[in-house]
Amino acid sequence: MAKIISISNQKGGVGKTTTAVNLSASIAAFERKVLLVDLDPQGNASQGLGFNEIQDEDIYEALEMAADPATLTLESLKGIIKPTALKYMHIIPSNPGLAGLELDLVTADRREYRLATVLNLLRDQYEYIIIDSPPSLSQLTINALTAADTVLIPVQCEFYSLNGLAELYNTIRGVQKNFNSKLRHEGVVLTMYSSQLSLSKEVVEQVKSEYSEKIFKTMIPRNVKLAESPSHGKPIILYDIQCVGAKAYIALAKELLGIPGDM
Amino acid sequence: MAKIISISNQKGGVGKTTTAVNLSASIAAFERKVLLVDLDPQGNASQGLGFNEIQDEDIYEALEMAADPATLTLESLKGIIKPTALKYMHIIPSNPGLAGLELDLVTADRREYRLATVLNLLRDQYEYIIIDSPPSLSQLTINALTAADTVLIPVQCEFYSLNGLAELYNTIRGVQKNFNSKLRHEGVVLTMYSSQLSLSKEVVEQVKSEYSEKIFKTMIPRNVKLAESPSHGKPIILYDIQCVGAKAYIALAKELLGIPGDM
Ligand SMILES: Nc1ncnc2c1ncn2[C@@H]1O[C@H](COP(=O)(O)OP(=O)(O)OP(=O)(O)O)[C@@H](O)[C@H]1O
Ligand SMILES: Nc1ncnc2c1ncn2[C@@H]1O[C@H](COP(=O)(O)OP(=O)(O)OP(=O)(O)O)[C@@H](O)[C@H]1O
Ligand SMILES: [Mg+2]
Ligand SMILES: [Mg+2]
Repeated sequence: MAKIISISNQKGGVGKTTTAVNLSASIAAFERKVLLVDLDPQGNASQGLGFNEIQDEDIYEALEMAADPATLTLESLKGIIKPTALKYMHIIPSNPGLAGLELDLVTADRREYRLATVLNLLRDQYEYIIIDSPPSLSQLTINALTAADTVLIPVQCEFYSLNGLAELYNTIRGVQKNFNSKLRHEGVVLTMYSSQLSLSKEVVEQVKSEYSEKIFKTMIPRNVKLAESPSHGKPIILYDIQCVGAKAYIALAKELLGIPGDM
Repeated sequence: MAKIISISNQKGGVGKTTTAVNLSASIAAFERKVLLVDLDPQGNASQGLGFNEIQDEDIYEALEMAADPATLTLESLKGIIKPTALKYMHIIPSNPGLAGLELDLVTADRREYRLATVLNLLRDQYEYIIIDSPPSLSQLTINALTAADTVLIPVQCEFYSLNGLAELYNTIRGVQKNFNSKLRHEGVVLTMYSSQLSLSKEVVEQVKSEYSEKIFKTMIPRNVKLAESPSHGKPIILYDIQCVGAKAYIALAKELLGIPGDM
């Protein structure tokens, strides 16, 4: 039975997609079956793995089919799941039409449960399901938080990123109260950390003092290889396994999986 | 009569807020009256200028009042406009409630014209009105594009940022066709440029070859001072006028205003 983790933060550009793609790939490197769900209409996670064309079937079809749970079967979902270059990693790619679906969802019945309905059917096929969310607290992000067991929050080591946390925690509490009482915090991951910048250190201190929820020991350093690898359609471990960015995401996966010891 | 410029890009973290705040401040430094409108529920532009508390009146009241244009007067808008540390710069601060308003707008009549109704009343008081948009193509961004004369697009010099441009241009064409036929491109501003990274150079080449619309000659370099200044509640020209980030935004303002010569 898969653990479903939503990677969420309404602040833009904090490393949600980079974390979703590279944490998934690192989990797959430890031979745990993982499904990455790209719930962002921008489709960056899909592009980062080389899916640059709109697919025949993707997340859009699944969320539409979920309007009528009775007709949704494992068989009907087969076409939306795509293999990746890593044996233990699959993806449900995004679709730009998700932005339009978000508007339709506003007036739909049980709109918050669409993704949960889909992923509950797939849970037995994987050990982890990782959801990449868009930069907003709208219906798509609510769907991700409603479907998830836990939420992992990337926080960029900069001032604006700190400010959004309180609002995000409010939204999480709202989802726990109204749609998904079992939702828990997986933890905060500090991203784009530069040890030589006092700004980074200040933000880290502030996050540690203000947020009692778990903060991952692994911090992701700013590393240009992480910004280069998506343009080659590869996760970092296939683009440059030796770089600090790859080592950081492997360490993060080990921390998540509870595998002891250093890299 | 003010020129209204919307700073928009649905990709997160590309420098929309940093550009909105620092371009406005640089315009004010050239003694042109400028109004900054914070249309992002995150309220980063407001925070970046020291407005850390929710104001008595702000953009939320204005957009609500605009539901009934007949009752909206210059007098009723007085309370939403706040002075800043710069004599020629005012701001209409954000409100977290904007996210909820966005949902209300989905079913409201003439929902796209709320901000345009407000800003048309204020046009005669300023030479420039700059709008900071949220990272999405939702109702708030549509409101910004409908109210604007031109749209300025910050593009971070990285792969994911390139991918979103086609979708953004589609949205702009949609707004031109349905809500605001006079909307034009102000241009693309390349942000977080690092001259020593080949990734930056590749993205710049690609933007230049793919987008025929104007690209500003001024590129904004990656400069940690730009990430530090918001935590002091100051635009870059008041935080560190000598740094490369401040020089870049002053040069950008000169290019926008048509003031010849180097810094
Ligand atoms: N640790 C890192 N070091 C260097 N660059 C990084 C790092 N993490 C992410 N990036 C780059 O920073 C930019 C923003 O990251 P990313 O797109 O993953 O953030 P996001 O939160 O998913 O953005 P959005 O809010 O648009 O969904 C991307 O260009 C990415 O390649
Ligand atoms: N030229 C720059 N050099 C260094 N840091 C920068 C630069 N421009 C912006 N930043 C920092 O990068 C982060 C993202 O910038 P900013 O918040 O302005 O982007 P945005 O597009 O407004 O994000 P959002 O999509 O969340 O609205 C911020 O922490 C900001 O301080
Ligand atoms: Mg993303
Ligand atoms: Mg912003």
